[in-house]
Amino acid sequence: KIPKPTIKRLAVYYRCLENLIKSGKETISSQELGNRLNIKASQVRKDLSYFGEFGKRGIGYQTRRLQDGIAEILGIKRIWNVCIVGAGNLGMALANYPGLSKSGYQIKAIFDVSSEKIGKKLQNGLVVEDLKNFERVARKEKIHIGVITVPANNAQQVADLMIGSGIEGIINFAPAKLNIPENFPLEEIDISLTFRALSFQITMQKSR
Amino acid sequence: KIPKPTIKRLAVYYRCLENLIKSGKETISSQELGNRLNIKASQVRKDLSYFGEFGKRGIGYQTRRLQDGIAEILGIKRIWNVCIVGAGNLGMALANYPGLSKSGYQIKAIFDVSSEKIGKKLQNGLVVEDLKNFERVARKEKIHIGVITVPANNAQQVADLMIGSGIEGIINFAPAKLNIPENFPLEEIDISLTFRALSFQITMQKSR
Ligand SMILES: NC(=O)c1ccc[n+]([C@@H]2O[C@H](COP(=O)([O-])OP(=O)(O)OC[C@H]3O[C@@H](n4cnc5c(N)ncnc54)[C@H](O)[C@@H]3O)[C@@H](O)[C@H]2O)c1
Ligand SMILES: NC(=O)c1ccc[n+]([C@@H]2O[C@H](COP(=O)([O-])OP(=O)(O)OC[C@H]3O[C@@H](n4cnc5c(N)ncnc54)[C@H](O)[C@@H]3O)[C@@H](O)[C@H]2O)c1
Repeated sequence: KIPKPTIKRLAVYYRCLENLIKSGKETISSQELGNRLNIKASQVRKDLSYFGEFGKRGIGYQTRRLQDGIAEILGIKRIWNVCIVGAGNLGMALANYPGLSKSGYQIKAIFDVSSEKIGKKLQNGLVVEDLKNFERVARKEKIHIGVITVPANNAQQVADLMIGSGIEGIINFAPAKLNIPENFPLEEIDISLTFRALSFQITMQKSR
Repeated sequence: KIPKPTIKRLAVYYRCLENLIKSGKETISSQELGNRLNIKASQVRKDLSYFGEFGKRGIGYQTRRLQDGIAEILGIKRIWNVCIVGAGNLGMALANYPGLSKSGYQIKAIFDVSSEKIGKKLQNGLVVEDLKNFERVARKEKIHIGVITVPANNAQQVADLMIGSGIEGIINFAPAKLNIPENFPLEEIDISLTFRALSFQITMQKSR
């Protein structure tokens, strides 16, 4: 089992390697990687030793090989199967967004309860399914991630259904606190935090 | 003119005060506030001195008065007038999202170029306007923040129109790099970063 702090540092090594490869660097030592990130070289070597031997004495690590190795462990290169529940404005915008499939997130199914939406064809070839078929479709399509884009009052019921069907993690857009098992992977989105960040930028700009 | 690092610390003081007030604390000294945030008490006093006298010798600062004072400076309490350009799935989802008006972001206008969208009535009483009227409406409604929810190819043209009409800041959802003046306040959104954060959580969960 890999300790959580190690996994967090791997994500940092991965981002750093992304920039190094872009600038054409082919090898790097644990010392150099550590210096760039304020992490002790011995810690870098220890973190990377969990995954077998990436580096060679004297030359250091091949940046591309190391990046691929870390990507494998963090699940960055794998394809994640995603389903969306709630085929309204937000659900449809997400289903059609090219940025998701580009990063390895494939929308495999989209569900709704309204007869106006069920059966509707999307640009990407999917058809809106009836929520009644959720468990069967989620297992058949081996869904990993569930996205909730229903009204706030229906969010909890949808979360229960997802967890009951073996989904591994949830992204919740509905403005409702979900009651789910303590360590269950969850990300909540509130776009007003981005508006808040812009307000600070505008305020700072004015006070330069 | 308030230095940028001071403004960034004010946001941190504001969040800390939010929690203190919730737990019923009525006064706090600069020493105590500094200790909670790992900031020197003298720095706290210096930051707060920009805004006149908030604290009294011996008793410290009244938490509510201090929070209101900071909110005023950071533009947290003010109402921000927002317009959305692109009345498609994403634009409509944002226009109807109650979380924005609750945080002081009022959607004052929504624009599109398509005859199918122009004239459409929204749940919140707004009517989709023709982009041709952008400059006139943006000035009349004193718009501060512009939101871009158009296809990637049209994003730059919309950004130019917004900046030319005196908008103070932009939130861009379109997957396109905008070419705008260097310090112009801008926030870019890419939902796939949240999916990435969930993937790390799922991977970490499995490696506990
Ligand atoms: N977090 C954010 O930043 C953010 C931004 C915008 C909208 N939202 C929220 O996202 C949600 C969706 O917004 P929208 O604009 O797409 O709303 P919408 O009304 O257009 O779509 C909601 C859809 O959910 C369906 N639905 C209702 N109950 C359901 C259930 N039990 N199971 C499956 N489908 C169900 C409806 O039939 C409808 O198609 C809302 O809760 C909204 O507040 C969040
Ligand atoms: N950043 C993210 O996380 C994220 C997520 C979902 C969608 N998106 C992006 O948001 C944008 C909108 O997505 P959508 O699903 O709502 O698309 P959509 O096709 O439903 O809506 C786009 C709207 O923009 C209008 N439009 C086109 N050119 C215009 C112009 N020059 N001025 C004004 N309006 C114009 C169209 O008429 C249409 O109504 C797309 O670029 C999409 O890739 C981003």
